[in-house]
Amino acid sequence: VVKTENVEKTYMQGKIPVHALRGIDFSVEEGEYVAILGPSGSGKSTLLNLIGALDVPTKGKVFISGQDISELNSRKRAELRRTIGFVFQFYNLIPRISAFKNVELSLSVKNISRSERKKIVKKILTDVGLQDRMKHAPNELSGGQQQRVAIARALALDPTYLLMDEPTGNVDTKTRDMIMKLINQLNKEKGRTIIMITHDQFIAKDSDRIEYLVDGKLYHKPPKERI
Amino acid sequence: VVKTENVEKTYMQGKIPVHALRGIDFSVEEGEYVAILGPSGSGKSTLLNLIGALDVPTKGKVFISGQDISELNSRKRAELRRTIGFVFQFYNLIPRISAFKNVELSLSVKNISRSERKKIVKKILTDVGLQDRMKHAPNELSGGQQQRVAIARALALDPTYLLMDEPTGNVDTKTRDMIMKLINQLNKEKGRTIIMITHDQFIAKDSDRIEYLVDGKLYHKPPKERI
Ligand SMILES: Nc1ncnc2c1ncn2[C@@H]1O[C@H](COP(=O)(O)OP(=O)(O)OP(=O)(O)O)[C@@H](O)[C@H]1O
Ligand SMILES: Nc1ncnc2c1ncn2[C@@H]1O[C@H](COP(=O)(O)OP(=O)(O)OP(=O)(O)O)[C@@H](O)[C@H]1O
Ligand SMILES: [Mg+2]
Ligand SMILES: [Mg+2]
Repeated sequence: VVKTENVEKTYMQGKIPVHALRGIDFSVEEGEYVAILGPSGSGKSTLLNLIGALDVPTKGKVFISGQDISELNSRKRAELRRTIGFVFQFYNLIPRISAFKNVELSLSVKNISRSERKKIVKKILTDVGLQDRMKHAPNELSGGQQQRVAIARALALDPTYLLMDEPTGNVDTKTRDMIMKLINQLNKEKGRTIIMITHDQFIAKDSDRIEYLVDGKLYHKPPKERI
Repeated sequence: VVKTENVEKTYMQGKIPVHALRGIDFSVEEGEYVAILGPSGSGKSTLLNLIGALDVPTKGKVFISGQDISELNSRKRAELRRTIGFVFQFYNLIPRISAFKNVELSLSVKNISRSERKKIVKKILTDVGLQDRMKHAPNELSGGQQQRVAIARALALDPTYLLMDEPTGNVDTKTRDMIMKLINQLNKEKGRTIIMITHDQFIAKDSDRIEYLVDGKLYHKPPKERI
């Protein structure tokens, strides 16, 4: 249901190529919860951005819901993005508006009433423990609070696919467990497909399957030398 | 040698006060390595910014090297900041210049030759594993690579005090261990004073002492209800 076929991503640093992804065959079934681990700089964010249709591969193909995303017109692409909740490694919150508005904005693509939208935003921010911080703008929030707004924004969409790039790097153990509980519910109770990059081996245990990205290549078992 | 006396920090959210710090008495001896743990939003970054003279308390006093920092003139303040290496929770790298230049810039406050400076930058970026990424700008680096540039920038100063706000949130276990080794060396071999905020209990074990910040108050033992 989500698949990459021999995907490569190369950046040019002046004349020097940087091979961020070196031929990735990766597939995730509907309703699966996959964790991606790997060293810093190994290509994880690059891969997730390709899967989320936020970037295009240098070579190879990316399929979501069976569709080759390079063949989608802009309307189909927009339709697709409505089914993907993306949590960025550095959040990408809108700086000068409140946490509440940041989450509400992502819901504007959904066909729901204004009062229904506000209900969902309030609930989801409460679910991540931010009920007393809804009016704060990002620069009036702690690091882990900003991270939780980014998570709330993705969850509010109730997306088919939840793509998360290191969603708990800035929170304490208890807050992390609260977030993992939400994600597990989405997966076990609602059958949502989850692809999560994490450095936390503890969180990775919650998943159905762990994949390892090392130096632009994917492994199902942890490669001996480094993880 | 570093001390806060009944320090308070209150933000105004419209008419509503947010008590980020509620009377903190915190002191660190020369050469000590202290870890600060606590829930997301508890006031840790706020406290570290006060200690690093990057912010002023609403009430109370902050002392560094025995000096009340509110009584320093701007020249003395600048002198002080040269002795403090600060690693920000979100790095604060300069966007359009290379990793190398980002680190080199922080050394411009030191009275050393250009060639000496370049030697130090090269060494420190190699120490954090970024020898092949020195020419990349921040947006051409992975999250954990950016975090390491921020660390390199603080370490390059060879500062008396190293203040670190969650320095390993975006890196894998092996990279984390490499960073911790560097920090331990600074403390054990060179006697530098280290104050580190972290959510990682494993890292905290390396320290001489752990303090817990919960809801704006400091505890020496983990408070029962939440950590
Ligand atoms: N625009 C770019 N130009 C050149 N190299 C790049 C660019 N963007 C990323 N890279 C390189 O591609 C590699 C993969 O980056 P990516 O962000 O996918 O790593 P990652 O696995 O997410 O790392 P981390 O765990 O630190 O977040 C890195 O080595 C990085 O330096
Ligand atoms: N400018 C501001 N206006 C209002 N409230 C603020 C402001 N800056 C911070 N706060 C609040 O102060 C509290 C402490 O923030 P701080 O950044 O110190 O937390 P923290 O312990 O570092 O959290 P984290 O572990 O998530 O990084 C938070 O609840 C935050 O919402
Ligand atoms: Mg990344
Ligand atoms: Mg913080």
